[in-house]
Amino acid sequence: MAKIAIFNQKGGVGKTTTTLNLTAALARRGYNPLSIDLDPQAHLSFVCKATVSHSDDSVFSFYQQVRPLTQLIRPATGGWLVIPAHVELSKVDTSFGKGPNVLNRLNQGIVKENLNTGRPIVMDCCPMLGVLSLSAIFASDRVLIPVSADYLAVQGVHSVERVLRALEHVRNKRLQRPYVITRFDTRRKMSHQIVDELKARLGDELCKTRISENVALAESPASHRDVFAHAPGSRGASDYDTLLDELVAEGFIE
Amino acid sequence: MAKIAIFNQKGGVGKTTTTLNLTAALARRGYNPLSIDLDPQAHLSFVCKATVSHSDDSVFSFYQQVRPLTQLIRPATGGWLVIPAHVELSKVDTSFGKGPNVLNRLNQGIVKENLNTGRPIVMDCCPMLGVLSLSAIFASDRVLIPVSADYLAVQGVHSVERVLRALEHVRNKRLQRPYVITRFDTRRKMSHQIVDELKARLGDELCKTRISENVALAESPASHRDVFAHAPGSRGASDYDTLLDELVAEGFIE
Ligand SMILES: Nc1ncnc2c1ncn2[C@@H]1O[C@H](COP(=O)(O)OP(=O)(O)OP(=O)(O)O)[C@@H](O)[C@H]1O
Ligand SMILES: Nc1ncnc2c1ncn2[C@@H]1O[C@H](COP(=O)(O)OP(=O)(O)OP(=O)(O)O)[C@@H](O)[C@H]1O
Ligand SMILES: [Mg+2]
Ligand SMILES: [Mg+2]
Repeated sequence: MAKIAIFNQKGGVGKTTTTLNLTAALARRGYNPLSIDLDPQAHLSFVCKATVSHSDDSVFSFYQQVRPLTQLIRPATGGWLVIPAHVELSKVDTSFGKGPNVLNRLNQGIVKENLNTGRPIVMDCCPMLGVLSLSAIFASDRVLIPVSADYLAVQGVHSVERVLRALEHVRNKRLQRPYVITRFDTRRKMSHQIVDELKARLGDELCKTRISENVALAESPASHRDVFAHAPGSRGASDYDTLLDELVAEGFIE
Repeated sequence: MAKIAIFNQKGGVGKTTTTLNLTAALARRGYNPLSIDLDPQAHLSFVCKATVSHSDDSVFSFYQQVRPLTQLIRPATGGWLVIPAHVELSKVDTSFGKGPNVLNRLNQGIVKENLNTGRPIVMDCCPMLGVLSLSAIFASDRVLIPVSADYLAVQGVHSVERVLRALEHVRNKRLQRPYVITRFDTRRKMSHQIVDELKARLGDELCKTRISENVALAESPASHRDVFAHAPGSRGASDYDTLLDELVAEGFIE
């Protein structure tokens, strides 16, 4: 099944919100997903109530080659599974360097331990193009790129495009990579201008589904829940459901 | 005059928007500010129309000890001055390592070149606690921390607190560090709950001024302008003006 990296080096575009709610939507449809938190700030882990005090219990100990991934899996509040992050994970970005071994370690671990057999994996990236995010992209066969409906995020799309094309070249492997607009506020003229601009630039790579700016999506982390548990009737919940419909129809999940 | 780092390792909380509009407000009051872009994604440089194609013309060449800061200063569209960033700046975070020399280099450069004489400096940080952000904090005598009015940003406040206290300890020097709520939407119950929570936690360190969620602030980058030039009558413009009033009254700018 799919190994999905939720990537965008721009901050605050909805990577964690998308990882959380897409994983929750997958779980509710019986896909049995595993999410992996690759952000040293560990926001996904926090929302899932899977925060760990010791880095040994986080994905950092896998990068240190101390523990296998399978041993680090924990239950998330929503009922699915998560491998938590920890603040020490930032050492991977700063001191391990960019040797090909580190970049491929997560990929090899997932393959060797059959972590992906019969279930999709969803990886939350941090807002930086470093070893952590690159190892997530190397471990993925698809990348979902959330882009918030504002100009600084659109400015970041250039860089994302360049990076992913370069990586495709390096890996000699086509990477399915849809972009999804998030925080879309239909009352703003700017939101619609941005949709037009991205449609023109990305064509079919732009998802038809857009995630609306919806307070339920911002509130749910406070009670350690995904939006389906927090506000099942909300626009945010139906948007992430619709996004999953579209991704399934596009063969992005199989 | 003040050397201000705009810092928060959480992504998308309004660091660049605050650097841009606070610097513009300072310029309009005759303070002659210099802004420094320390984010490899160079969003501030982009808005200021100071994007450079060669890293030699960016602050990266200062970190490489090739050019002095003074040579890298350029005019920003708003009429003030900016030292641009460049994507190669990410090498500072990943390969230069955390030796005390690198961390103090920007500080020493500003002091040695008298960059700060008679004018404030405002530094835009990237969403990561690495060498770049730390060198900005080391080069600053005050830190302004934007916190967007949502729970994941509030979650990040813990880490910011810990980091700044540890640095105060290391430098044996009290660091004035107000927090300013951004993207405040008065119609949301969540916004008000967050204000109460942060007031209780931060006391006087929380600015009374809050920056409203205002589309003018999100639109201005598209025309390479600050909010005063783009929409002088907007709520966003008056909020950043009011924020500057409060900071001046608190002695944060002198
Ligand atoms: N569609 C939405 N409607 C309302 N709020 C949203 C929406 N998407 C995200 N948010 C809120 O915006 C903030 C930023 O989102 P999030 O943290 O998911 O982005 P991110 O890309 O993971 O950030 P970072 O780069 O820091 O990891 C969060 O507080 C989140 O709750
Ligand atoms: N008060 C506000 N009202 C409306 N939009 C805002 C406001 N503040 C910021 N924005 C928009 O939200 C997005 C994120 O803000 P910004 O890029 O300034 O945050 P940042 O902390 O610098 O992000 P990064 O961590 O990626 O550097 C931008 O598109 C910006 O235009
Ligand atoms: Mg995140
Ligand atoms: Mg920024």
